[in-house]
Amino acid sequence: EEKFKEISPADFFYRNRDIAGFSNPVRALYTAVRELVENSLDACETRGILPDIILFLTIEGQADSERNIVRIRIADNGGGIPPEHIPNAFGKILFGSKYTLIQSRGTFGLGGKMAYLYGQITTNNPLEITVGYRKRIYFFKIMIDIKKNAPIVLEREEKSNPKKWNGTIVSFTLEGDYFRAFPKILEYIKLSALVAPYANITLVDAYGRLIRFSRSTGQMPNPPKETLPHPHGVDVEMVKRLVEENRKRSLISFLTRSFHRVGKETASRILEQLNLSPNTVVGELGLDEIVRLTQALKNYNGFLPPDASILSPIGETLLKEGIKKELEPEVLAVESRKPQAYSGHPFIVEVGIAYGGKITPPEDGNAIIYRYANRIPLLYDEANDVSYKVVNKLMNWKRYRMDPRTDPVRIIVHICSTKIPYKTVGKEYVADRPEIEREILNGLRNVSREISFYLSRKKSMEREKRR
Amino acid sequence: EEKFKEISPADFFYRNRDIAGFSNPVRALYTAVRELVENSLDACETRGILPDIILFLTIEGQADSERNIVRIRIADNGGGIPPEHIPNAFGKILFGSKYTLIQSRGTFGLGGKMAYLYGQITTNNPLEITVGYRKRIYFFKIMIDIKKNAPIVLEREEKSNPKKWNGTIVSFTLEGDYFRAFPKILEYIKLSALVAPYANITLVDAYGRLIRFSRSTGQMPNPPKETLPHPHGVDVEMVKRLVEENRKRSLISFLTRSFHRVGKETASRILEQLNLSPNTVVGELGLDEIVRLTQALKNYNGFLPPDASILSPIGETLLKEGIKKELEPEVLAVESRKPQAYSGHPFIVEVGIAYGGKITPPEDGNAIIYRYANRIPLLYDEANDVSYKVVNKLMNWKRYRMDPRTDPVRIIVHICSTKIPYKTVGKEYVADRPEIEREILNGLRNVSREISFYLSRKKSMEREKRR
Ligand SMILES: Nc1ncnc2c1ncn2[C@@H]1O[C@H](COP(=O)(O)OP(=O)(O)OP(=O)(O)O)[C@@H](O)[C@H]1O
Ligand SMILES: Nc1ncnc2c1ncn2[C@@H]1O[C@H](COP(=O)(O)OP(=O)(O)OP(=O)(O)O)[C@@H](O)[C@H]1O
Ligand SMILES: [Mg+2]
Ligand SMILES: [Mg+2]
Repeated sequence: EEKFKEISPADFFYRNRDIAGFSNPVRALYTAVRELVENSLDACETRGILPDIILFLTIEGQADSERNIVRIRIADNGGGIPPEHIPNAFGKILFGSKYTLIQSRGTFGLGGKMAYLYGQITTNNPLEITVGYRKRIYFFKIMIDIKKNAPIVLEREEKSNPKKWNGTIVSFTLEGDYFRAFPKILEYIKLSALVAPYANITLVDAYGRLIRFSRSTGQMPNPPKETLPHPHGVDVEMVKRLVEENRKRSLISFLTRSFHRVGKETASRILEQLNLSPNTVVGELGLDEIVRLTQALKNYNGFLPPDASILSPIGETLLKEGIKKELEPEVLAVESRKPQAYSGHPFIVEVGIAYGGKITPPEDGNAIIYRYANRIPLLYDEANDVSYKVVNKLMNWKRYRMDPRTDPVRIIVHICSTKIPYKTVGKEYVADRPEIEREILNGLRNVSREISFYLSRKKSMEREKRR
Repeated sequence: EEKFKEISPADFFYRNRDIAGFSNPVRALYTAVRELVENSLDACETRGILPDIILFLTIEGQADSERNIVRIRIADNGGGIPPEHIPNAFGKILFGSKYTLIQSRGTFGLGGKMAYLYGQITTNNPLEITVGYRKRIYFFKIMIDIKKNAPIVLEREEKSNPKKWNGTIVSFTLEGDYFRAFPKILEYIKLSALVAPYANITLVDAYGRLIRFSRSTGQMPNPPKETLPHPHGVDVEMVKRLVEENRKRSLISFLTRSFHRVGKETASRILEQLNLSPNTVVGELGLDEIVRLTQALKNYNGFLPPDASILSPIGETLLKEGIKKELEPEVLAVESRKPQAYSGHPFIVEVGIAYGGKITPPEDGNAIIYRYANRIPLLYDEANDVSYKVVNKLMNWKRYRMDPRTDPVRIIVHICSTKIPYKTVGKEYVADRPEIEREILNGLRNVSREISFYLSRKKSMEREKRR
């Protein structure tokens, strides 16, 4: 007799933690650190606060020859979390504040929880959270009831906050291979700092040494803005839900207020095509009409493309500065492309190529690509990433007299969007959506052309000298 | 003010359907078909029934130039589903009968549901299920309440089952690129049949043509058996749960009855090391003792490795037969390796190399690898798969005077286990666990040696002839 049962989302990710990036002691420690750093950076940037982040890694014991018991402690000045939400934010998988349509690193509502969950099942210690929120400081000790997907609050304290510190400190232990993971963690922080030169990030390693990435500018990029869904990204489920939330509205008001880039004229034209009166009350629409409306929105070609000002690209100035500082090339070219859209989601591709100077050719004949998505450095699984495909299969490098596999070249690709089409829960690589692929290809062609032009001019100048 | 909220698992996979394999109209149709075929094969094999599966694909309309409205209908003789579980089995994400420790294709409790969910959001039609279960036939019309992650039963009927047909018929529509997906679907079915020569699988395409894969043997492989967790795969959460379910037992009885390969002697030895009496009642264990017990189980080296008879490999005979029939090579070598374990999960690697005959060299200089996991053909994302790594980065092909990138070679790799370490929810590729990697490498070396020996002997015989 078969045993049918339901499992909670926490149970699902506990059983399948490989899928969230917790597949071995090196990767688990790396993934835990990055999830926490991404939460801190998101918190600061959402509020326009210059990030001050400190990350402590200490070894508290040994599980076996390849697994240390590592304590991760991270502190930020990101404004904290409302106390009524703290237990769920850290103890309920599929809970968070990033389910809105805005560019942010977080998106799934499970990253920080997975990091702690892995710590709980390997070391059985609670998660300690200290939050400064407005006028108070809150301290929680939490564990996760995996079967129920619910936080277990073991301790809760509250006290005054005279210095008005608003931020979050998270501390827990997990099993990890500290020595193999550390170089990856350091690279991750270094690459994060490259595109966030306004952030102070301090890493304190297991020997107590401070590795400080100090801010080189007080200028934050324009914050991203929350947006409405673009009609080209709709499906029946989405329209049904919007209808539910707008039952009393007129159709014309519903369309102009629920969707991005739908003005009164466009809305009237669509309703006319569908034989629906603009003043029909939304709640009266039949399911059939909802389906026809969805099709019309998806297929109508008269909408303006999504508004790019809702996105927050790195920008050519910061990108150049970051690359110069970290890579010290002889020459570099960057391009921050115009906004495009895939499936109704606006996105911007930014590329850069750095050549020569302190850069050395790759040691293993593989082009070195620094991939970023919503400012997160992606360090694993590049072979399935859209950038890898463009660099290794679509670019005709001969035309630019450059071979990134053998020359002193570094390629930088950043994609920012209201929704990054990650192919995994661990956010390791980006799907090859044709619109995104095309943007990366065209961007790389432009910057390669610039570099190639510089190199050939340099060559002819050297030839001149020798005569 | 931030909007904190929780979303259901259905909502999570609706928003992130790329992650489940539904990333574009070709892949979505392919993934939907494979999820259903895998459910039918699992149902038959679990009950030892020779599979008779019919899959109908019809085009009911056009959504746009690249998206057809495709109806998928699949019928099997797999024994059906108890009626009280039908709505949840097809309408509640993270619900199923495969959450036990046994080798099966299904494992997550969401594949079939995701296929239908994609159909619902693209075509808004209900899912129609007909089940013959024991003496009755049941008919359901279902949709999914995505926000609540719950089935909506629109219709339910029941009637007598005079012919005692026990099986399942699933029918729904979805948007997909039929013409691009069809070759992939055909390849998937062909490769499934290669390792399941006891199955009748009939594919009826959009033109009404029958493509029949007829069974070539009435012999089913030994069915896999459910097993207990092996001590090397435990963590604190798992031991806590087992303790909860066994509160009244004595420690010694708990250990020998809850874990695989823990006999009385071994259990006594471990308890002695931990200073715990064998007769202690499990419910009296403190959390601290549970943690120490977990460590002891993980680190104790005296356990027998997992029992291989719980697994159901394809076997060298069936593998040879299937390869001969599908590929018609001049020579082939197969090896079904001894069982091993990773993280307490038993697994068996089976490899094969087919050379010459009807086989042609790869057209694009890429080695052709037929990858299987628990008999499922994996057709996508090979670049991150452990087999790809072994074939392209670890094997020293020169030593066997063979180059799978330029010679008429096909490589077959099958991994069966109580848990396949998939890296994605879409089950596209397998993580490079060191134990699995080593087995594939050693297996390929053995079969390559056989092929190389045959080829050099053939060469010297031809040289003899010419003299
Ligand atoms: N350091 C922090 N400062 C402020 N809020 C935080 C911090 N860390 C976590 N949070 C809150 O907790 C929520 C849950 O975080 P979690 O990492 O689990 O998911 P997420 O960041 O929303 O998505 P993802 O799974 O993609 O990381 C966040 O949405 C955020 O509201
Ligand atoms: N054709 C079928 N015959 C019998 N039972 C079926 C059939 N299809 C589905 N089921 C039942 O419905 C359950 C849910 O199927 P679903 O595909 O959603 O998940 P799963 O197969 O358990 O796991 P996975 O997500 O890995 O496919 C199965 O566990 C099985 O019990
Ligand atoms: Mg997060
Ligand atoms: Mg399934």
